[in-house]
Amino acid sequence: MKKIINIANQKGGVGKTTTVLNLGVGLSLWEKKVLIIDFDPQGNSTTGIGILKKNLNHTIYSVLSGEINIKDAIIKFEKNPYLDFIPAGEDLSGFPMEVYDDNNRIYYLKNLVDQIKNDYEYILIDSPPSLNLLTLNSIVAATDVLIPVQAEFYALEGLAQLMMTLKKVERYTGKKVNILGFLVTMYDVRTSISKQVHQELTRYFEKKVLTTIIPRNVRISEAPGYGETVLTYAPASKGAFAYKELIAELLEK
Amino acid sequence: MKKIINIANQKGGVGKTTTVLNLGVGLSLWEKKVLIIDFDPQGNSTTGIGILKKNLNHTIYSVLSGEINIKDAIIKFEKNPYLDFIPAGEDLSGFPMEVYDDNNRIYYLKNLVDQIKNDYEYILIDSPPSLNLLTLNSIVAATDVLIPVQAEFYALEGLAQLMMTLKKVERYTGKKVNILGFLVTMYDVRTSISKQVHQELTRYFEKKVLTTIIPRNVRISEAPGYGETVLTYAPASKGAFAYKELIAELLEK
Ligand SMILES: Nc1ncnc2c1ncn2[C@@H]1O[C@H](COP(=O)(O)OP(=O)(O)OP(=O)(O)O)[C@@H](O)[C@H]1O
Ligand SMILES: Nc1ncnc2c1ncn2[C@@H]1O[C@H](COP(=O)(O)OP(=O)(O)OP(=O)(O)O)[C@@H](O)[C@H]1O
Ligand SMILES: [Mg+2]
Ligand SMILES: [Mg+2]
Repeated sequence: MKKIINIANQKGGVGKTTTVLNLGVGLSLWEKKVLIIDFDPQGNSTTGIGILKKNLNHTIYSVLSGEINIKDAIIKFEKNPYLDFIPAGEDLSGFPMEVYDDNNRIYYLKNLVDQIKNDYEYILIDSPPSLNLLTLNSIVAATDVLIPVQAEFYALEGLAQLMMTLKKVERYTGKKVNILGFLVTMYDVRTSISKQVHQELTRYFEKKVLTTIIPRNVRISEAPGYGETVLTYAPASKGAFAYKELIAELLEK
Repeated sequence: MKKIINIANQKGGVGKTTTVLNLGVGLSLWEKKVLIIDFDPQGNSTTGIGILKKNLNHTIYSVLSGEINIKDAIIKFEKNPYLDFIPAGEDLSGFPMEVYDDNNRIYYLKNLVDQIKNDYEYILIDSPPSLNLLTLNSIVAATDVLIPVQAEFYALEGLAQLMMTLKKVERYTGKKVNILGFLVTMYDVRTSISKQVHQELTRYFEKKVLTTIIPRNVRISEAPGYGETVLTYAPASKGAFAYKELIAELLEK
């Protein structure tokens, strides 16, 4: 097991799901054994990878509620033996209220992931646009956190709060949370705001800002409509090059 | 009092804050008396309208916690007598847990808004990318819900859940929730996905889909960086025309 990476940011629409899918599928194309876990009740990564929710018997919630073992929730892909996936559905949104007064409430996902982590080199966890119990579970279950930051005006606003949340988790669990890096997404070379956000981010977080920048690229947003990632949907696009560059950068860390 | 409009969608980054600000400021330029309430702990509409959070003594949370009266939280603008604003800060994120076992927990915002609603023609409420207690409070406090839908692949996925939540609120409160309309945002004429999302949305919701479509327009995303809306930042842009068209369409309803 190399890394369990939680892709997190409470700001909505910054490219969390897009990064989970492109990074996860990409690493599997590099023949790394990968598991992707959708831990967002919206279930966008479940749909984005091409799974029809109405055909699902089980989701990650069935595992959390003790109905099935985590191994029984794993979906495999005929065309890609290196990639496994655990889907999420709307049922997951009820989980936080069900465990709000349980002292172990932030360890549920970690306790499940620990059972299977040695079967994989990389596990990626998608989380919702919130700092709620689902995101806390994702952070605690992970070895690393990757933070997508949209190259737009509101991007930097919530980062201080996210950093505080990571510190709180460290104090509560006694374990350090490693920030794998900040990934600038939807960068538009035509706008000065993109450059400003990148510069500002680098001023605050210096080396923690990944060298790879993901450009705004329409091929990236078209790909999930075909149940694919941009890597296979439009392999010669700027979007595909950027995510390949990201994979190479993360493999070195 | 004409309408209390909650702009809601649990999908992140679809243009909720952008619509609240452009609609709110726009209506005030049409000389309607408007109040905007930021009910998202991210506080993006507070920053987007040009308020520096570090200078704030009070937020909507100070009112919810009983520290001050709602009238004391209202910020006025010298240059625009038709617009008032109530800011939000990170402190708001603690509110849901503080009232989780209170039978009145979904009426807190409504009880506050009812105290001042006759001072305004329009009240707009920004909510977070979640179907949590903050969004439920926003829906209950409102007379109408406006739902921005990004013209992208994941856009339609969460709408069924949002509709179910509105039905639940109706059953719980015994009051009908009026859907003012679905607003297609970030429409990109170059991509087929935009057209598909618009067609699909119209197939499901027919007349409830607003005629006005907001195009993807870089001026819209630049404006908040100057504490302005696109209406004053780039009044001749496609983005400004679209939001003016929206205002005219809503004034007729
Ligand atoms: N680099 C990019 N270029 C163009 N479009 C992109 C890019 N990255 C993501 N998108 C599109 O932007 C939208 C938001 O991305 P995505 O859903 O991955 O964000 P998210 O952070 O997971 O959102 P949420 O907060 O709702 O979970 C999607 O429609 C996606 O296809
Ligand atoms: N029509 C548009 N064209 C271009 N950019 C837009 C448009 N509408 C919004 N944006 C930009 O897209 C980003 C997301 O918009 P916004 O923050 O308003 O969404 P939101 O739904 O409020 O997000 P959240 O779910 O985090 O609250 C912002 O950077 C905003 O400036
Ligand atoms: Mg997502
Ligand atoms: Mg917002």
